[in-house]
Amino acid sequence: SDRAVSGAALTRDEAKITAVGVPDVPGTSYEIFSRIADRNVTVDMIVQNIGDGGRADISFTVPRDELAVTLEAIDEARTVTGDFDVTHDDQVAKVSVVGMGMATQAGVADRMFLALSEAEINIKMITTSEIKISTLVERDQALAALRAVHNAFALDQNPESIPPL
Amino acid sequence: SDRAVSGAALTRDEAKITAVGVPDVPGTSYEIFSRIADRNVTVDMIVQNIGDGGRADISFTVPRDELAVTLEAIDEARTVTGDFDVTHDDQVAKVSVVGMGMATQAGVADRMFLALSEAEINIKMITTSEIKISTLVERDQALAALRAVHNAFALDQNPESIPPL
Ligand SMILES: C[C@@H](O)[C@H](N)C(=O)O
Ligand SMILES: C[C@@H](O)[C@H](N)C(=O)O
Repeated sequence: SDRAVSGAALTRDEAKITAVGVPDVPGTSYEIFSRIADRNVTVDMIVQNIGDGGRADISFTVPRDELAVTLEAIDEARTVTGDFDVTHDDQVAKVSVVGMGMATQAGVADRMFLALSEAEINIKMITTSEIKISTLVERDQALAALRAVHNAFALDQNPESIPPL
Repeated sequence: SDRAVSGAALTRDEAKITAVGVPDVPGTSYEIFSRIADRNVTVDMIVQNIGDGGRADISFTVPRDELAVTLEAIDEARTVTGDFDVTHDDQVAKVSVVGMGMATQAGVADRMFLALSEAEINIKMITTSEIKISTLVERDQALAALRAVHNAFALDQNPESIPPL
């Protein structure tokens, strides 16, 4: 039922950073994120997938205007963890759906993915919790993505549609 | 302050599946997750990091006893999307922290990562939302991980520590 999803949100001004091939050993994440926290940068999505050959990629998003200071923090971390590559992209935006009923309902994620697929929007990154699914898309597709998701869950017809978290 | 984190949780009986090198084009995620939803399997963490060379890896967790039926769903998806590799691991567990104040506080993620690092626990996967940070660890390290995180945020001393979402 549509009640599983109560709202959709767009976060437009994010930049994505990827630490490519970091040592997949205890402590590496701490070395990176503690230096970012020291500079008072609030990190939004953090995504790490399963590593390969002792290395893993960690991507995360920060406010677009904090990209430069975040890259400094990562440069510092590399002197401690051992070298790895860093890529970044500030032409991205986050589109999410929220709802309390998600965790128990199979089929919410695929309806969101169907909506994006039909709008020919490529999903660059995915992260989820029990009440929220977030995707990173190209910034110039963000509004089309939000509209597609809104329609898929009939959010405009739902009077209780609350601005999500 | 500790108030940013109100609880920690352990989900023990999960299996992790990774679709390795899927075509990074609109529709691929839908083809995979719609077939899993058709079999009424509830997916927990979904993690996709930025792709490379037109391919991306998507990992997700399902209840351990639904691993076989999920692998069938993926085999079916492959006939539509084009071939990709599939790996799985049922010796994993999810350890998370929850809290309403996270989104605005730099430093929650790194405190969790420090706690896991000091307990010499390797983080296999990370996914986040504004109110929750989830990590996948080896199942045999799950209790040590939960204890480390509990201590880091002084959760046992916090009378309002509520069972999280
Ligand atoms: C890659 C990174 O997450 C590493 N596994 C760690 O535990 O910090
Ligand atoms: C990899 C997968 O997420 C693809 N980019 C999609 O949009 O479905």
